[in-house]
Amino acid sequence: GMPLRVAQRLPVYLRHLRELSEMGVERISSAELGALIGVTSSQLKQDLSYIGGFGQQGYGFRVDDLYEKLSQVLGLDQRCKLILVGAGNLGKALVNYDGFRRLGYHFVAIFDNDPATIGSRVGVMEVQHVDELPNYLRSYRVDIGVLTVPETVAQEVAETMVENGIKAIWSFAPVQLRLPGHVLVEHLHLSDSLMSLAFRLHYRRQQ
Amino acid sequence: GMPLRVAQRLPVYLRHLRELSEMGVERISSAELGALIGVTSSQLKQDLSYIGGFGQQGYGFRVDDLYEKLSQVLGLDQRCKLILVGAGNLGKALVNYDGFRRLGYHFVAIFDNDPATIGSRVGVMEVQHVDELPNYLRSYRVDIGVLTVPETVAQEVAETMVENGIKAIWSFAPVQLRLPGHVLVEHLHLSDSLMSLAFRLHYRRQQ
Ligand SMILES: NC(=O)c1ccc[n+]([C@@H]2O[C@H](COP(=O)([O-])OP(=O)(O)OC[C@H]3O[C@@H](n4cnc5c(N)ncnc54)[C@H](O)[C@@H]3O)[C@@H](O)[C@H]2O)c1
Ligand SMILES: NC(=O)c1ccc[n+]([C@@H]2O[C@H](COP(=O)([O-])OP(=O)(O)OC[C@H]3O[C@@H](n4cnc5c(N)ncnc54)[C@H](O)[C@@H]3O)[C@@H](O)[C@H]2O)c1
Repeated sequence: GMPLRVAQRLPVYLRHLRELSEMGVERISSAELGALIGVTSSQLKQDLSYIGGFGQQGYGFRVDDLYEKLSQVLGLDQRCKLILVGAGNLGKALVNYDGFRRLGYHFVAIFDNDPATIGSRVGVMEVQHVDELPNYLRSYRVDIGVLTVPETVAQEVAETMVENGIKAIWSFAPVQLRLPGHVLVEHLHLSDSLMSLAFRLHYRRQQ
Repeated sequence: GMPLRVAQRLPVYLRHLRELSEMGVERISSAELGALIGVTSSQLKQDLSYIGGFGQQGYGFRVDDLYEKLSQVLGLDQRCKLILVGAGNLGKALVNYDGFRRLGYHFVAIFDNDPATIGSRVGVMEVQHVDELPNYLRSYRVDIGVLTVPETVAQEVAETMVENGIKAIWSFAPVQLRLPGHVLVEHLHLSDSLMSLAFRLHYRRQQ
């Protein structure tokens, strides 16, 4: 398969290309674009070979063409359907965020097990009981399962998702999930990000 | 200064060491630990040189000793004080998350400009008007400013933080902040994470 790091860099290239396009930049060399995100020109070209070998046209790339191509490949023009389990603080923030919708990622159903939450509205959806999850997944096509339940139940909820056909999970729970090899998992560890900032600050203060 | 990537990897080592310790593993070689996070043994040793050159003791490292040392360096034993601006969906989720508190990161004040939000309780704090931010920062020591306001106002709020002494910002707003070189910024782009997962899924389906 493709190296995880490539998959992690492509959205970053996309974001920089969007900004360059908004600033009216028409062309950029692989060295310049690589420098924006911290990779060598040859690493960048190697990364781009995964999107169908986008060739350089004269001096570097045409920003808008590469942006277009990357958007397609990153699925920005396809409706990507997400379900979410764990309609708590973080879950509600994610479902209410229209930034994801603008990129083509749509929440189609939300589940929880707390009677106080079930039946309440989040965005345009009503929270359903998590016991309905297997039925839902067997009736409707879903691309990604988002896991925002407490760490104590993350493993079992992830297993329910996978047993009912989910092949990709976006998890915020601070546990290592143990799932079959064919399941793609993306862990977002918010605390890693905060810790690395705190460390950089601490290190700088010691200089 | 230190390379950003090192600062980003150290919390990941920490997380793996905690898990190893919980599983009762006493020693690990630099090659094994590196493999857990996807770096070579020599990269790992280079990374560890930033925490005061933690030496290998016989076969590899003692897991608990390295975990201890990394925790100190990542500030887990120090109260790190955070303020947050933008007490909306995401801001409230972050303030209410006790995972950060357990790691030693404490929110000390929250600010917003919405009359409907100001004065309401989030966690144990009352949301203050963002006009109070300069006074607050000049009266109390704060380590990190967390930015969870809409992208349209992110730059101006970040500037207010910096003008009043904040040296490190954790930003969730999808804009490139333009700040003086001495300010450390950690952008958490949730959409990058989701996009990389969607791409891996798309790529796999095409195989
Ligand atoms: N809030 C943050 O900023 C943050 C940061 C890092 C990690 N996390 C992680 O994200 C997850 C969610 O955090 P949160 O702050 O939203 O917590 P929360 O307690 O507000 O939300 C958890 C939700 O999951 C529901 N739930 C519990 N068991 C369930 C089950 N078996 N099936 C379905 N739903 C169930 C609860 O009823 C609740 O609504 C946690 O694993 C947390 O460790 C959160
Ligand atoms: N919610 C998510 O999952 C998510 C994901 C990715 C990025 N983000 C980004 O995080 C930020 C917050 O997202 P959200 O979903 O919590 O939005 P939100 O609209 O729920 O919260 C924004 C808050 O900022 C406050 N605010 C606006 N202008 C202000 C000012 N000048 N001073 C102080 N407070 C001000 C608003 O009153 C509101 O309470 C946004 O930049 C968003 O793009 C959010």
